[in-house]
Amino acid sequence: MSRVINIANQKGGVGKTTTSVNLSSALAFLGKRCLLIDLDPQGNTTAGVGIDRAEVTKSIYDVLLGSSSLKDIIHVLDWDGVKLSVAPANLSLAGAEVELISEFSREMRLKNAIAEIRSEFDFIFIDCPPSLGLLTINGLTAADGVLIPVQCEYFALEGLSQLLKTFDLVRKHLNPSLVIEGVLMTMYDARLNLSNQVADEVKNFFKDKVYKSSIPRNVKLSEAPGFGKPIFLYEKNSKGSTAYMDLAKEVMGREKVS
Amino acid sequence: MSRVINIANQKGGVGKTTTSVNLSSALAFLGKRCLLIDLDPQGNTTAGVGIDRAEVTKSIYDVLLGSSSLKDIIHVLDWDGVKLSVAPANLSLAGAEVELISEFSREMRLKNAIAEIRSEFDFIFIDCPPSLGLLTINGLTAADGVLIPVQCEYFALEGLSQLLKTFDLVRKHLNPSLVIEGVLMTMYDARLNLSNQVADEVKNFFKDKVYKSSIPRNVKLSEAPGFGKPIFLYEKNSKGSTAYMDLAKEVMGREKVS
Ligand SMILES: Nc1ncnc2c1ncn2[C@@H]1O[C@H](COP(=O)(O)OP(=O)(O)OP(=O)(O)O)[C@@H](O)[C@H]1O
Ligand SMILES: Nc1ncnc2c1ncn2[C@@H]1O[C@H](COP(=O)(O)OP(=O)(O)OP(=O)(O)O)[C@@H](O)[C@H]1O
Ligand SMILES: [Mg+2]
Ligand SMILES: [Mg+2]
Repeated sequence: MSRVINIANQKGGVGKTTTSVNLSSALAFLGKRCLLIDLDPQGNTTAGVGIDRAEVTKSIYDVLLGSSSLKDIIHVLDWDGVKLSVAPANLSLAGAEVELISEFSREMRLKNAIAEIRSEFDFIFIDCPPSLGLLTINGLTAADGVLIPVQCEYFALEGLSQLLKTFDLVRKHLNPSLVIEGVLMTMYDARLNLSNQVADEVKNFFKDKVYKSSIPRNVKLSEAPGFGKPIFLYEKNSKGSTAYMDLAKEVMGREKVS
Repeated sequence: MSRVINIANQKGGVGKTTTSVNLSSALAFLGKRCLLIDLDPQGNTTAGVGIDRAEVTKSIYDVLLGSSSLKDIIHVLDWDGVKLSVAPANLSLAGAEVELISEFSREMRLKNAIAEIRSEFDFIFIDCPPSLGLLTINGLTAADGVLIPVQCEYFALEGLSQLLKTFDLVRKHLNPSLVIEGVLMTMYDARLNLSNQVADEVKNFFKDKVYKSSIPRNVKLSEAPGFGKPIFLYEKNSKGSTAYMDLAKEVMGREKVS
């Protein structure tokens, strides 16, 4: 039975894309069948795995507006036998939020598209843009759980109440079985007071929802996207690589429990 | 004659709010009459100067939807005689993009509101959300120039072409006199190859539009918002404080020229 996990936080630059790319690839390395969906018009996930957005003719935009199925648009990446399926985004997605507003079942488009193919995957990840608009709502409606990356900085704390309000609304009106899959501390630097203060506050609030693995600030993680590679292919022995591999094992462990 | 500067970049977490708060306060310290407008539903600029969003009864939302003028909503902050006017945001702004879609002259709402009060200020800054939706379009339409913060990381480069496309569209249809005010390198770390590579590429492309002052990565800048203070009040002798004061002097210098 596959698990659909939406990676969302409207605060910008907290590590949504970095987590989408590296967590899905880590699970692929661990033998899981994974699909990664790029729901952000910026297309950072698409670029982060080495797909040239300009060459993407059919994208997630065509799936949301109804002219394609997910199957039609999936790119299967093969890294020495380790496979990751990716549903890419290109610039056309920027128009989707306005265009979807007047469409029927506008919030359910992604959920319905995923239903057709979900049995082929163990995990399906959705990378969201930094907003709580219709694209993120589609992601939350389609998901079993939402994974919330929280940067260890002050502004990241501020935004959580807004995100939880939207989460509650989606549970109430669109997806009653949606749960918080987990909360991930990102860009954590144990030497900084600020990092520790934010981590403490998040743990007090979210309790055992917070993953034991946190992602340290590690320059290799920010270099890898420039080469279109997940961290495991770019710098296998880096702190970032170990942290995302630990996280993948923790996500797999929670899967059995739920 | 006042100058209206919009601070925009749809890439998340690049330093839009940090620049809005610290550049406007630096100019206030240098004796300029400044207004800071928070156009982001996250309300990070509002929190970053110490205003409690929950206590904001009238906000920029009411100005955009037409029930208030800017004068009605401005909070005047007074730091030992140094004054900064702030037009705050609260959570109601999250609904503005959808509500504005069917309103008359939806892109011009902010521009018209600013017209009534611009003579009272030397500089008016607008902090935008991480998207290219109607709020950012309102900001670009209202502005004389757009200041683009660029984080020294790979994904930040990727997004610039999309931003420039939107800039061109706004110039063509809504605001023909809009120029690029300047490009600011943020979170610059001279020791990292990545930082230098990105800075070089940005300088090659934007040439003399790039400010000579760049903002180094400095933890004091990320601690200050937790106390609701600009960097000058939180840690006056920090690298972040010096960098934003230098930038303010450079922005003032360009003002005379244009
Ligand atoms: N643990 C980390 N250590 C160092 N750099 C990181 C780390 N995680 C992410 N980064 C870098 O920080 C920046 C922001 O991360 P990322 O783009 O993944 O965030 P995001 O939440 O997806 O942003 P957006 O809101 O724009 O979608 C990127 O340049 C990325 O390479
Ligand atoms: N030069 C700097 N050095 C260290 N930290 C910084 C610096 N500039 C910004 N930050 C921190 O990085 C994070 C992102 O910055 P900020 O929130 O200003 O970006 P933004 O572009 O406004 O984000 P959003 O896209 O969510 O609006 C914040 O936690 C901020 O405190
Ligand atoms: Mg992203
Ligand atoms: Mg901001």
